[in-house]
Amino acid sequence: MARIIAITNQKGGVGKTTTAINLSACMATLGRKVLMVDMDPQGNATSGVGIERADISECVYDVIIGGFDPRRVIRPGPIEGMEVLPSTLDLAAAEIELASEISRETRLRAGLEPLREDYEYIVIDCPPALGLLTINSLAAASETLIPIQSEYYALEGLVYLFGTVQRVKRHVNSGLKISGVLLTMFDVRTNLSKDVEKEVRREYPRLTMRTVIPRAVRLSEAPAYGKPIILYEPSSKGALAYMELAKEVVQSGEEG
Amino acid sequence: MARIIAITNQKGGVGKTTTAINLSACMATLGRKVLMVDMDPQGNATSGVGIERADISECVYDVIIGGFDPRRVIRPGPIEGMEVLPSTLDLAAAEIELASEISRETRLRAGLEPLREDYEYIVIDCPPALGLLTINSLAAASETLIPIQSEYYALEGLVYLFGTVQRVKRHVNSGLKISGVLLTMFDVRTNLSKDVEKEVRREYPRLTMRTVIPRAVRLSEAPAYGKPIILYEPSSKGALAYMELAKEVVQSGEEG
Ligand SMILES: Nc1ncnc2c1ncn2[C@@H]1O[C@H](COP(=O)(O)OP(=O)(O)OP(=O)(O)O)[C@@H](O)[C@H]1O
Ligand SMILES: Nc1ncnc2c1ncn2[C@@H]1O[C@H](COP(=O)(O)OP(=O)(O)OP(=O)(O)O)[C@@H](O)[C@H]1O
Ligand SMILES: [Mg+2]
Ligand SMILES: [Mg+2]
Repeated sequence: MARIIAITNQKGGVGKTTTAINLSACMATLGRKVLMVDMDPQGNATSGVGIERADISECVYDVIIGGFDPRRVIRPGPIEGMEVLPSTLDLAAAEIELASEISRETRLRAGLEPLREDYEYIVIDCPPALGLLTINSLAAASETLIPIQSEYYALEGLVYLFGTVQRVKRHVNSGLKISGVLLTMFDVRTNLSKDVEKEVRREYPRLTMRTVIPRAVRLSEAPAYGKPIILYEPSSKGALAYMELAKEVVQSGEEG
Repeated sequence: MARIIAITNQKGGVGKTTTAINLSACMATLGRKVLMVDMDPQGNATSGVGIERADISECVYDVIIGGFDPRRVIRPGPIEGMEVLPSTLDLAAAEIELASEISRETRLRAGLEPLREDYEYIVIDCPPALGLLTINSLAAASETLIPIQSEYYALEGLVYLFGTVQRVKRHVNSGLKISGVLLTMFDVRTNLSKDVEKEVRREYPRLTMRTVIPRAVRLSEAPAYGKPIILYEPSSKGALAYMELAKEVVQSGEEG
């Protein structure tokens, strides 16, 4: 039974896509079978692993709106053991089309159900909003990992996000838990990063991941080559950090 | 008649709020009368200028949904000549509540109409999405300024954003124009920034602003003190860049 991890935060630009791609790729490097699902109409997770969006005829939109079998839509990923359920701009229409549909919150869960025996991890990249696409991801997920930037606005939206997770847990997915809060773009040279880390670990001692992702320009270069960091620059500090995160995530499941 | 500038980009974390706050504050420093409107339920523009969201009973939500007179809701800004129409989490409900309302796209325009003689500039901060809150902002605006990060994913969503601007222009706001594309978080040390700048200036030669905003940690520290950069650290490279941008925006209007 796959663990389904939704990468969520309505604050923009906090490293959701970078975490979805690199956590997936590093878990595949550890020998796990991983599916990455792109639930953001921007499609950064799709293009960030080198899939040309113009080459895609069917995507996750067809699974949640058209009831397509996801196996028809899944593509090979950038690394052995990782596959991708891509998105295109069609997905932008889903938010509106789902609004009046029956069981609108659980369409993705129904779509992923037949895949849960095929993978050990399913990682879902979400858009920077708490609309129906993110709600669908939380309803399908067994857990959510929340990246936050080591910057001032980081803590502002967390309370609201936690509230949304609780509402999804109460109404559609009682098993949902928060697997962790991940500090990203941490810059050792600035007091701001250190201050934010101190505050996050104080507020959420048990939820804050041990691993911290540093600000590293190689991480922002890698998507231009369609490669996860572990392929683009395996010995960089970004690659080491995401490998560490992958081990931490895999271990946390084994402890139960 | 105020120029109304919507700061838009559905890509998250590109510097929309930082631009809305600092462009407004710098234009006020140049002696213009400016209103900043926070149309993002996250309310970063509101908290970034030191307004405690817990202290707010009425906000822009009441103007667009309840038809409140905006003058009752407007607060003094952080600097002489700048005022703020704040937002709270109530605004998150507006996206859904507006969906079935009559003239749902033009509620903000109607709300701001009585203010157009009170200010020379009205600057609107938008959320990272192209939903009804951003559509309302584009429908109310005379122009839109589009911040883009000097990073790989920067150009991906622009075509889609331009399409949305054209659709708003065709259906609800024929006077809307794109006043410019602004490069933000530019890091002189990386090739990535230089490559993105070259590509943006090649694709959009007439739209790309002369001013480029550098990556500068002082810019990300300032909101923690509720101050625009021009008050927090007036001689920093972030303050100089936003003053330059303010002059460029003011001059572009004077040329017509
Ligand atoms: N640790 C890091 N160091 C340096 N740059 C990073 C890091 N993580 C992400 N980036 C870059 O920062 C930008 C934002 O990251 P990303 O797109 O992953 O965030 P996001 O939360 O998915 O954004 P959105 O809210 O638009 O979906 C990207 O250009 C990315 O390449
Ligand atoms: N030029 C800059 N140099 C350094 N940091 C910056 C700069 N501009 C913005 N930041 C920081 O980067 C983060 C993202 O910026 P900001 O919140 O303004 O983007 P946004 O587009 O409004 O995000 P959202 O999509 O969530 O609304 C913030 O923590 C901000 O302080
Ligand atoms: Mg993303
Ligand atoms: Mg913002």
